[in-house]
Amino acid sequence: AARAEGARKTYGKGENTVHALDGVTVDFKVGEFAAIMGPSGSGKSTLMHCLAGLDSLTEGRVIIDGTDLTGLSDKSLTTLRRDEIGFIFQAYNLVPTLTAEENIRLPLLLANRKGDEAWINRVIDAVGLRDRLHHKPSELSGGQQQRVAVARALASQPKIIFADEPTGNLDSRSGSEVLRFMRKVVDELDQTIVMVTHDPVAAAIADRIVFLADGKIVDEMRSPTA
Amino acid sequence: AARAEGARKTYGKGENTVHALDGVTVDFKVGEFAAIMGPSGSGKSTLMHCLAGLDSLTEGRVIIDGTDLTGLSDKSLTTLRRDEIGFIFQAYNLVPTLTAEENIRLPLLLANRKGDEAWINRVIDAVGLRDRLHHKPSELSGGQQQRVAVARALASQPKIIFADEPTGNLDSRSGSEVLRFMRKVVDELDQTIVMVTHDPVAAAIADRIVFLADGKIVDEMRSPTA
Ligand SMILES: Nc1ncnc2c1ncn2[C@@H]1O[C@H](COP(=O)(O)OP(=O)(O)OP(=O)(O)O)[C@@H](O)[C@H]1O
Ligand SMILES: Nc1ncnc2c1ncn2[C@@H]1O[C@H](COP(=O)(O)OP(=O)(O)OP(=O)(O)O)[C@@H](O)[C@H]1O
Ligand SMILES: [Mg+2]
Ligand SMILES: [Mg+2]
Repeated sequence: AARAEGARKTYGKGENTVHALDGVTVDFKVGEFAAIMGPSGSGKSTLMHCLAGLDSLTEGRVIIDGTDLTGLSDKSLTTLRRDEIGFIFQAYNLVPTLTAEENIRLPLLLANRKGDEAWINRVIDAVGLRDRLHHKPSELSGGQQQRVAVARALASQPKIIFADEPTGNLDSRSGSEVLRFMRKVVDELDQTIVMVTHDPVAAAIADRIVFLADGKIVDEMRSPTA
Repeated sequence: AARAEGARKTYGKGENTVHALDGVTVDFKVGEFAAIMGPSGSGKSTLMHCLAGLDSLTEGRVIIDGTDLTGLSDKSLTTLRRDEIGFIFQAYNLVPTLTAEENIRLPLLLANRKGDEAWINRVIDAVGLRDRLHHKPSELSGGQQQRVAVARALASQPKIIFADEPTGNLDSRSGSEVLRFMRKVVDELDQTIVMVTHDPVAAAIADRIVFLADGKIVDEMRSPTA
């Protein structure tokens, strides 16, 4: 579903060069639920943004659903992202002037697709936002904003979802509800989820865990509960 | 150090009324390290903002270091906050145009105070940001931004620090380093820390844990490790 080959991403030059990604080759298969763990600053968000076509590599390539992102025009890249990829940002990136519900429905609107009403309602109830739909982000708690970001990525049923620390601001109960729903989405709808997390409990729900440090993959394991 | 009496905070009216705080009376003593836990949306951030004078109550009062915030002019409130209170925001609220170091030093600059250079350097190393000081927030990882927010609140040695989920985006090692440093700050410098957290491991480092649900305090316990 998503693959990186020899991915490198550098910032700055000379003495100040930061090797955010320092040669990453990894393959996420269709229908897989993978977790990425690693220290703060190890390159997790950078890897996710490059895999989702939100950022370009300095070297190497990314292949999404068989398409090499390297050659694509801005227009084709945008279309690919809009139709096939969902992204839950570490900082949520909600539209401040739209309500929770409008934020959740935005990807479908932008893709000019109808969306499955029953599914959208299932997502809203799974993340527990039923009575917060008409509030704007500034009128929501941190965890409620995070759940809007989660719902927005799930509602349009994209083929692959990149989730950057989707439960970081949730109490253990809301967090496990989100994780269990994501597990369902992979098992029942054959979607692919790649989730960055610092929480071993969250990682345990995935099929495999990839460990990053200093921009490289340093370890990998089948999930102990898979 | 900080006390709320019969605190109520309501949003909206009629059917849409949200009782974010529904009658909270709590007392945080000088030199105490207290944790606040509770479900997403239960009022934790609202309580913290009202205790820190960043938001007003609908009913009840807040007393900081002996001063009732209710009567204060904007100017006096700003001066009190600047001189006595440090706040680590759930969404960090860093200044995007300033570097990490400038963000960390900003409260001292605004308070027109010199600050203790040795202390500031100790804080920077405790949160592990030594080689990230000249980067702007957009050039930092999520966890690095969170650590800038932590360092900013600690650097000016305020009497009381309100920390809203200070380790939510940190891996367990960076997170425990931040927590251990906060514990030191309370033990060695007699500062007061009130920390919201969803992580029981983080809460265990505090002296006492207060539990919030639906805008009310529902339980309280001496920390199991205190
Ligand atoms: N401006 C507003 N208008 C309406 N409701 C609001 C507004 N601001 C906050 N709320 C509501 O007040 C309640 C308490 O919010 P608060 O941010 O204190 O929760 P919290 O305990 O910090 O949650 P989290 O763990 O998710 O950060 C939430 O249900 C939220 O939706
Ligand atoms: N524009 C930039 N200029 C310089 N360095 C950058 C820039 N953007 C990111 N970095 C650096 O790249 C490294 C990797 O960042 P990334 O956001 O991928 O880390 P992460 O693993 O997601 O961390 P966290 O767990 O804290 O979110 C970090 O050290 C960060 O400071
Ligand atoms: Mg990150
Ligand atoms: Mg909060």
